[in-house]
Amino acid sequence: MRRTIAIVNQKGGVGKSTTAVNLGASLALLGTRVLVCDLDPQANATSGLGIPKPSASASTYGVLIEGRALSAAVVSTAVSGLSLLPSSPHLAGAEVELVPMLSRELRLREALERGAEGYEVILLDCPPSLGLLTINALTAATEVLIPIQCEYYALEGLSQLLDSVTLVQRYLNPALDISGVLLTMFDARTRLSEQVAVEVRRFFKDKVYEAVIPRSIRLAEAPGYGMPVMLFDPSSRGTDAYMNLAKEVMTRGRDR
Amino acid sequence: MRRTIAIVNQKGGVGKSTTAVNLGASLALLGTRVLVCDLDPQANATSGLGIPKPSASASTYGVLIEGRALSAAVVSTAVSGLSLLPSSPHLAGAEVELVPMLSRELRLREALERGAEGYEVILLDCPPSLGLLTINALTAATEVLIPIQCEYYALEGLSQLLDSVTLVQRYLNPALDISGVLLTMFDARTRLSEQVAVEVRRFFKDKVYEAVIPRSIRLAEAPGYGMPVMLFDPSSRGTDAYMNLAKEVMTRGRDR
Ligand SMILES: Nc1ncnc2c1ncn2[C@@H]1O[C@H](COP(=O)(O)OP(=O)(O)OP(=O)(O)O)[C@@H](O)[C@H]1O
Ligand SMILES: Nc1ncnc2c1ncn2[C@@H]1O[C@H](COP(=O)(O)OP(=O)(O)OP(=O)(O)O)[C@@H](O)[C@H]1O
Ligand SMILES: [Mg+2]
Ligand SMILES: [Mg+2]
Repeated sequence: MRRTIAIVNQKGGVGKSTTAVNLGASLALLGTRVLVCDLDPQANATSGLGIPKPSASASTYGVLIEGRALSAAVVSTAVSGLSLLPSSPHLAGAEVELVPMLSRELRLREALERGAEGYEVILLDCPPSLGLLTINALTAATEVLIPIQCEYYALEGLSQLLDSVTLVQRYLNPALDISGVLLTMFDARTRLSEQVAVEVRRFFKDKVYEAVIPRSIRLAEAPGYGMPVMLFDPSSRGTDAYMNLAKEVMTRGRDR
Repeated sequence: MRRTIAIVNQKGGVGKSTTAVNLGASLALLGTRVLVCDLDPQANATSGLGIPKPSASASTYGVLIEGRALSAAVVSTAVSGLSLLPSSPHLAGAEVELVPMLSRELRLREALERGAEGYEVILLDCPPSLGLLTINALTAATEVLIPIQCEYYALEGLSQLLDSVTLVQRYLNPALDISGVLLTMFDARTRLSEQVAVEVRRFFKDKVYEAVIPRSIRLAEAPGYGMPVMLFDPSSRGTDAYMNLAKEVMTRGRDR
């Protein structure tokens, strides 16, 4: 069964795009056919994979708003087995343009049902809000991965996020399940990271992935070269952490 | 003349709330009467100043959506001279609730014109998006402060941000001016920070503040105690950097 994983957290800068790019690349390197969909008008996942910004029609905007086929926009990347639905700045208008549309919450799900049969895993990179782009992702997804930065402010918005997931489960996507919570930017030199990790594990229990992503400058440098970290610096801690996460995502998925 | 400074960047996690809290506290400690308005449903500036989440009516939501007077929501903080218009999760609905309202872009400006006469500086902390909450801030503001994290992804959304500012200047607020660009989370140990800083200075020239905010764990720890960093750890680099920024903001403002 195909897995569609929405990477969601309305808190900004917690590692959503970094996770979409590097988990996507790791899964592909392990032999999975992966599609990353960039649903953020900032298009960070697009540039993080080295893809230039496309025209409006050949992007997420074209698929969601103009109703174009997925195949008219999806491109391959430098990682074999990893494809991308690229974003562009036009998507910034989508939150408003979607509001009056018929079945506006279902447009991504329908586009994926029509055109994504060749992929085993689809990763949806969401913008830092709980608007219609993120709702489209939660409606299209089979599961949710929540990245949580190991810092105080990142704990605050969680109840709003869980409320949104519950609403989508009730009205749009009953099969949606929170499959995992990922601790990111963990800095072992500070007590703060450990304190936040303890809180998150107490609240989410066994939903928290064993794999923890450390704060590592190589993860922040790789996007500047348009590469996932496993191509930029295969020996870095960032590479190990995301490869371990990929293995864990695959194992957890087996019992679904 | 009262200065209203919108702290804006749709990129997430770049230090908007941290700047609102610590620049606000620094200005107040230097004798300025300051109001911080928390326009983010995540309410990070609210908890960063140690204020518990208010009821809907006694918050930004009450002022913007229910038309309540500012004085019915504003609270004082632990820093003498610093007041706060607190946020609450109800604000998450405001983006959609504002859409059909008459003069929806002007509601914050009107509320501040009616009720903020006692303040010399007003700081507006914005959510990570360019939606109606941020547009309300840009319409109410006399100037814009753009925090830019010294990392690659942070450079990407700048042209969208500048386009939004230009639109607001043309249709809603001709007097709006970009008064400054603030480099945040600068990590002197990495080449990446320096590379980004060079790019930002080349693009924004003398709009970039001399004060640069270093990446400092004390800045990330302080919100957990509900305090600005100058109360949490007065000897930290974060304190020095934001106090220097406050002095620079005051000096630059004099020639307006
Ligand atoms: N583990 C890490 N170590 C160091 N830097 C990281 C790590 N993960 C992400 N970063 C950097 O932190 C910043 C924020 O990460 P990223 O952009 O992936 O977050 P996001 O949640 O997608 O942000 P947004 O809310 O704007 O979409 C980026 O500059 C990224 O390169
Ligand atoms: N100079 C700094 N050094 C270290 N940590 C920092 C610094 N500035 C901010 N932080 C931390 O980085 C994270 C992001 O900062 P902050 O929440 O202020 O950004 P933001 O732009 O307001 O985010 P959002 O887009 O979600 O509103 C927070 O956990 C904060 O405590
Ligand atoms: Mg992102
Ligand atoms: Mg913030």
